[in-house]
Amino acid sequence: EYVIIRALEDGVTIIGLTRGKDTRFNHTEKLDRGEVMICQFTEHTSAMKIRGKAEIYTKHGTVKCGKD
Amino acid sequence: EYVIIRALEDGVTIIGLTRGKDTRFNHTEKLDRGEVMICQFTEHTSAMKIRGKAEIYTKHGTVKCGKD
Amino acid sequence: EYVIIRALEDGVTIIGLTRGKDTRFNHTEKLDRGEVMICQFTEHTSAMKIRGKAEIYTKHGTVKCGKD
Amino acid sequence: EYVIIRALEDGVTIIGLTRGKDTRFNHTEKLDRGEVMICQFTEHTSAMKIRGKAEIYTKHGTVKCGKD
Amino acid sequence: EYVIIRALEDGVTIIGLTRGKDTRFNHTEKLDRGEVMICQFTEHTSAMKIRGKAEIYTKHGTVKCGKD
Amino acid sequence: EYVIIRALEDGVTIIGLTRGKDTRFNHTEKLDRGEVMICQFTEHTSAMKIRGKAEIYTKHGTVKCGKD
Amino acid sequence: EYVIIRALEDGVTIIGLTRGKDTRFNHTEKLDRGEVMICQFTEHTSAMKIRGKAEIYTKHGTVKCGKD
Amino acid sequence: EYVIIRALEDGVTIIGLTRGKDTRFNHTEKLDRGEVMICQFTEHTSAMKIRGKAEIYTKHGTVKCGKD
Amino acid sequence: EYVIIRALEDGVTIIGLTRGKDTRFNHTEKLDRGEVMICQFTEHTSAMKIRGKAEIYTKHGTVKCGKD
Amino acid sequence: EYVIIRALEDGVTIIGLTRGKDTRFNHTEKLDRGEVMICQFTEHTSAMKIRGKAEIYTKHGTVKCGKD
Amino acid sequence: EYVIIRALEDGVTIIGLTRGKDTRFNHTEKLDRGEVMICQFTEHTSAMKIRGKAEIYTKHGTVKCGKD
Ligand SMILES: N[C@@H](Cc1c[nH]c2ccccc12)C(=O)O
Ligand SMILES: N[C@@H](Cc1c[nH]c2ccccc12)C(=O)O
Ligand SMILES: N[C@@H](Cc1c[nH]c2ccccc12)C(=O)O
Ligand SMILES: N[C@@H](Cc1c[nH]c2ccccc12)C(=O)O
Ligand SMILES: N[C@@H](Cc1c[nH]c2ccccc12)C(=O)O
Ligand SMILES: N[C@@H](Cc1c[nH]c2ccccc12)C(=O)O
Ligand SMILES: N[C@@H](Cc1c[nH]c2ccccc12)C(=O)O
Ligand SMILES: N[C@@H](Cc1c[nH]c2ccccc12)C(=O)O
Ligand SMILES: N[C@@H](Cc1c[nH]c2ccccc12)C(=O)O
Ligand SMILES: N[C@@H](Cc1c[nH]c2ccccc12)C(=O)O
Ligand SMILES: N[C@@H](Cc1c[nH]c2ccccc12)C(=O)O
Repeated sequence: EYVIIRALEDGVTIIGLTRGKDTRFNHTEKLDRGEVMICQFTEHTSAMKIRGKAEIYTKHGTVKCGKD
Repeated sequence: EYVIIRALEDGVTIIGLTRGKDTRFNHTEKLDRGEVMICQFTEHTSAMKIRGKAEIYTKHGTVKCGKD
Repeated sequence: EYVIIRALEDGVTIIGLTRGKDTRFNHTEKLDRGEVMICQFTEHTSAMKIRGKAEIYTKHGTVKCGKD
Repeated sequence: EYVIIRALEDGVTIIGLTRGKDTRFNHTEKLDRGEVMICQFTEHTSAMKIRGKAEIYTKHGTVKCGKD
Repeated sequence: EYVIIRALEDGVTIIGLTRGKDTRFNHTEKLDRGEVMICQFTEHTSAMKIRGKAEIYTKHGTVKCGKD
Repeated sequence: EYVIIRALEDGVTIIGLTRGKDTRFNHTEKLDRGEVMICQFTEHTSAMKIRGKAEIYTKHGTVKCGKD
Repeated sequence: EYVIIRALEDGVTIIGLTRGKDTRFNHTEKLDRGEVMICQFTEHTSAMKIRGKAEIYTKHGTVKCGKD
Repeated sequence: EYVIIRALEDGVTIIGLTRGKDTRFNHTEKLDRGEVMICQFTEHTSAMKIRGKAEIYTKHGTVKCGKD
Repeated sequence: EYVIIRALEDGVTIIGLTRGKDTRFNHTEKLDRGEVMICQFTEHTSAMKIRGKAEIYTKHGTVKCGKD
Repeated sequence: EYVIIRALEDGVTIIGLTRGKDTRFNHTEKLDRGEVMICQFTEHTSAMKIRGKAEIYTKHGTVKCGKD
Repeated sequence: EYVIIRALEDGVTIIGLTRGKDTRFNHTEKLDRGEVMICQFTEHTSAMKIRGKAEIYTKHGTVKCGKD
């Protein structure tokens, strides 16, 4: 299972949240405008949080991220 | 299995409920307007409760959350 | 396997019934209007009972719950 | 595998029949009008019998239950 | 794998035939008009025989049972 | 894997042929008009032969059986 | 995996060919007009040869057999 | 995985090629006009070669065989 | 997984390339016009190269081979 | 699971990010205009980051990469 | 999982990149105009790079390769 995030502005943030009893950040990735990240769910990452103006492509549809 | 939650206002709450004999909260995540969270069901989370104005994208359709 | 319940009024009840030889309640969750719960079937929950005015999204369709 | 039963009147009955060499009742659930039950087939339940005015949502279609 | 039988008259009969070297009856269920039975194939039941006026919902279509 | 046979006349015959090195009859079921049989392939039955006027519902389509 | 053969004339032949290093006949079944055979591929049968006027229903389509 | 070959002339040839380090013929089957062969890929056969005027029904479409 | 190659001219070549650390030819098959080869990927063959005028039927579409 | 990246300019960058507790770069591939890379998710790569003008073909749709 | 590459000019290059901690070339195949290569992902190849004028047929669509 993976999702695709396409940054529509600079400084889009993708945070990986830890799998397990505890929920903390395991990694934060910054994307600049036009960059694309493709990320899987893994043994270490069971949730993701995205901030900033972006498009997110998933199995359940394309989702807009950002304040607009 | 994962779902996508897109906050349409500040302070949207996503609560993970524990898997097992007992049902209590294992984590609460706050989302501000425009933020997106993508979360799996896991060994630790077998139910989720969402409060606030949000859109939830799932395998069985897109569901509106909130008082309206 | 999971379902989504969206409360259309206050005090919607979602009851988890135990898996096994015996069938009793393992948990009761209350939802207020506009709240959404996403719940899996689990090792401990093999049936669910819902009371109150709600929409239930499932693999076999969207089902109205409540007296109307 | 699960089915959804929506009671259209009071006193709808859902009976779980035992899996195994023997076929007897393991549980009887009563639903009042507007209540919904979502039940899986399990290690203990391999057949179900429904009485009363209800709608049953399944993988093979939606089935009307009741005398009409 | 399960099928759904909806009785259109009283005294509809659903017979479970044994899995194995031998083929005999392991159970006979009677349905009255309007009652619905949902039954799986199991370790003990590998064939079913239905008599009486009924509708049978299966993976390969809906089948009419009865003399008409 | 199962098929459904619906007898359109009395005395429809469903024969189960043995799985294995040898091919002989393990069971013969008679159906009268309007009766329905739902049968799986099993550890003991890897082929079936049907005689008489009947409708057979399968994964690869609905097949007419009988002299017409 | 199974196929369905429907005989359109008397004396339709269905031959099972052995699975393994060697390819010989393990069984020959004769069908008369209107009879139907439903046969799986098995541990012992990895190919089938059909002669005579018949209709063969398979996963990849319906195939006419016979001289016409 | 199986394919279906329907001979449109006499002497259609179906050759099974061996699975393994080596590729040689393990079996040659002749079909006369109107005959049908249904063959799986097996532990011993990982490729097939067909000569003569025939129709081949497969998962990826129906393929004409022969000089025309 | 298999593909189908149909030769549109004489001397069409199908080469099997070895699975493993090394990539060399394990087999070369020649097809004359109108002949068809159906080949799986195997323990020994993880790539194929085709030369000459041919049609190749695959899971991802039908592909023309040859100089035109 | 794999994705396809097609470079629309010189110097398109595809970065593989490590699977595991840590998230660092395991490989960087450069593509010139017109080149195509097809990459799987692996034991070592659980996320990818793409920079530059490119088209990315995935299970969830085709995504444009780059500043425009 | 496999892809198909069809060369539209001479000297099309298909490079297999190694699976594992390290990413280097394990094989380079040259295709001349009209030749077709069908290649799987394997224990040894987890990415491929293609140069030259070609058509690439994949699960996620058909992709043009080359400078145009
Ligand atoms: N640590 C949590 C992270 C998580 C996944 N899905 C969630 C849904 C809600 C809250 C937290 C989570 C877990 O692995 O289960
Ligand atoms: N602890 C419960 C949580 C739960 C999941 N699905 C539910 C449905 C209803 C009530 C509770 C639940 C369990 O793991 O089973
Ligand atoms: N304890 C029962 C609960 C149940 C599941 N599905 C049912 C259907 C009918 C009645 C009870 C049930 C079981 O696990 O089997
Ligand atoms: N005890 C039976 C219950 C049953 C399931 N499916 C049936 C169909 C017909 C009759 C009985 C049954 C069994 O587990 O097999
Ligand atoms: N005892 C038989 C019952 C059966 C299943 N499918 C059949 C088809 C035809 C005749 C008998 C059967 C068996 O398990 O195999
Ligand atoms: N005994 C044979 C029965 C059979 C199944 N499929 C067939 C097709 C043709 C002839 C015989 C058969 C077997 O198990 O393999
Ligand atoms: N004995 C052969 C029978 C066979 C199956 N598929 C075939 C295709 C061609 C020729 C022979 C066969 C085998 O099991 O492999
Ligand atoms: N002996 C070869 C046969 C084969 C299968 N697919 C092929 C494709 C090309 C050439 C040969 C083959 C193998 O098992 O791998
Ligand atoms: N020996 C290589 C053959 C191969 C398969 N797919 C490829 C793609 C590109 C280059 C070589 C290959 C392998 O098994 O991995
Ligand atoms: N090392 C991380 C890489 C990663 C995968 N998916 C992610 C999503 C967000 C942040 C990091 C990641 C992991 O394997 O889990
Ligand atoms: N050696 C790397 C090759 C690779 C696969 N997918 C990639 C994506 C990006 C960068 C490198 C790769 C691996 O097996 O993981």
